[in-house]
Amino acid sequence: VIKINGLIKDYYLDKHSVHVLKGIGLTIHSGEYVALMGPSGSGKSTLMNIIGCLDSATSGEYILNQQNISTLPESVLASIRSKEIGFVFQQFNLLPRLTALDNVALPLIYAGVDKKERTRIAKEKLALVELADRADHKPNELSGGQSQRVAIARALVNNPSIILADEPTGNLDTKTSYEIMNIFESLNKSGNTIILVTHEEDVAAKAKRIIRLRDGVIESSEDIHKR
Amino acid sequence: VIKINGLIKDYYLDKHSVHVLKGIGLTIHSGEYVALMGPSGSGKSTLMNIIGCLDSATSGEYILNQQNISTLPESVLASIRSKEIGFVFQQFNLLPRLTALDNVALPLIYAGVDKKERTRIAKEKLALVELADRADHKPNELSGGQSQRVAIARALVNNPSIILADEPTGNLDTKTSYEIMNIFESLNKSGNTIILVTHEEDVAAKAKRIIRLRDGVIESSEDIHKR
Ligand SMILES: Nc1ncnc2c1ncn2[C@@H]1O[C@H](COP(=O)(O)OP(=O)(O)OP(=O)(O)O)[C@@H](O)[C@H]1O
Ligand SMILES: Nc1ncnc2c1ncn2[C@@H]1O[C@H](COP(=O)(O)OP(=O)(O)OP(=O)(O)O)[C@@H](O)[C@H]1O
Ligand SMILES: [Mg+2]
Ligand SMILES: [Mg+2]
Repeated sequence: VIKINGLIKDYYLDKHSVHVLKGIGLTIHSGEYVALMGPSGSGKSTLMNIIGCLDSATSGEYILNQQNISTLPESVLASIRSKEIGFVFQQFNLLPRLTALDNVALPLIYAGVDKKERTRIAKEKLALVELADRADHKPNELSGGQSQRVAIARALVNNPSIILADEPTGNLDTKTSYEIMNIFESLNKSGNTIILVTHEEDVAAKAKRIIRLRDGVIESSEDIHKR
Repeated sequence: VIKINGLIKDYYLDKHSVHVLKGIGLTIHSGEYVALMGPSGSGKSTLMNIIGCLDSATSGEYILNQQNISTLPESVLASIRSKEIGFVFQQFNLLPRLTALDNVALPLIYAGVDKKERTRIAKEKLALVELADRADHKPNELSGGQSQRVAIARALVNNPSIILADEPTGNLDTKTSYEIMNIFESLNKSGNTIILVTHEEDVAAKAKRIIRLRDGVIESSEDIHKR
């Protein structure tokens, strides 16, 4: 479902240019569960943003569901982003003036769902991440781990076929982390494709394949065989 | 150096009140190295903000360096915050329009240090967290783990006697995490008091005492004896 070839991403600042992705090639099939690991600054979030159609590559090819992403107009990309991909951001990106409930419901507005149904689905997802009692809190009235869980709930409301989660358990204690990993596991069992960035080996071990990035290139890709 | 007694913190929202800290009592001596752990939402950041003089308790007593914090005027608190306490925020709180270098140098402006010396110290701290080559990047041009390291460097520039670090390795890979923990360890050896919130047991194991919070109360406090 995801085919990437020779992907390059550079940034140009005043005094120097930064070569972040230096030729990435990878294929991810529908229903796969992949963990993406690598040192801080190695390009994981940059790669995730390109996969999530939030950013474009400098050069190289990205085919998503047999469509060449670099040839698609913004309106089609916006539709893909809201309906087919659920993104959990490393720094949450919640809207500060909306409550947890309204933040979670936001993607449903883009999908054209009416208010009563949006509220029902958003409440269901908040309950799934154990935050039913924080529905009316704004982001500055939530703990770090609670904000992270609101970001996770928001990514799930459209039941997207592809879930991209950038360090979704970075701010969670072990028990809450475990609960979130169970959610991803059951989504994968229902057929969703999951790509998860993590720096924790025991979180990565829940995936079926681990791809390791280093200095903007793929260092290794290994399947995990569980009993 | 830190004496807390019967500390209570409540928030009042429109529809309900939230009792976050329900009577915290603890004593931390100068030069101690304490890890603070507990579930997401248990009150760790709230307690850290009160210890760091960034927030006030609803009731209870907080004595810092033999001064009762609730009786001090804001000007004295501001001076304590900038000179005696270095705070690494869970969500970094970097200023988006300043470069990494200027973000790190900011506390030195409050301390009245001249520009040449500020730049020298800020560069030294950025090099300490391995980000010398990212000095001119703004926060949106940094990775999550790089932003976290800029926040750590900023907390160290005034060589504060007390370092409060809220999940400082949450976005870091194992190797970078290890380097940051070595920095805290050597600071503690030089006499700095360190309070570190973490949800990772192997990070907590580097401290000399682990305090566990649950539902706004201290559940346990245990000394760690290393060989
Ligand atoms: N301004 C506020 N108004 C209302 N409730 C708040 C406010 N700030 C925090 N809270 C609530 O206080 C509780 C404790 O928050 P705190 O940030 O201290 O938790 P934490 O232990 O740091 O959690 P985490 O590990 O997720 O970072 C949470 O349940 C949160 O929803
Ligand atoms: N807008 C930008 N301009 C310049 N450089 C950038 C920009 N965004 C990111 N970078 C650089 O690109 C590199 C990769 O960033 P990225 O966020 O992808 O890393 P990462 O692997 O997700 O790291 P982390 O584990 O710390 O989150 C970093 O070295 C960063 O400084
Ligand atoms: Mg990242
Ligand atoms: Mg916190």
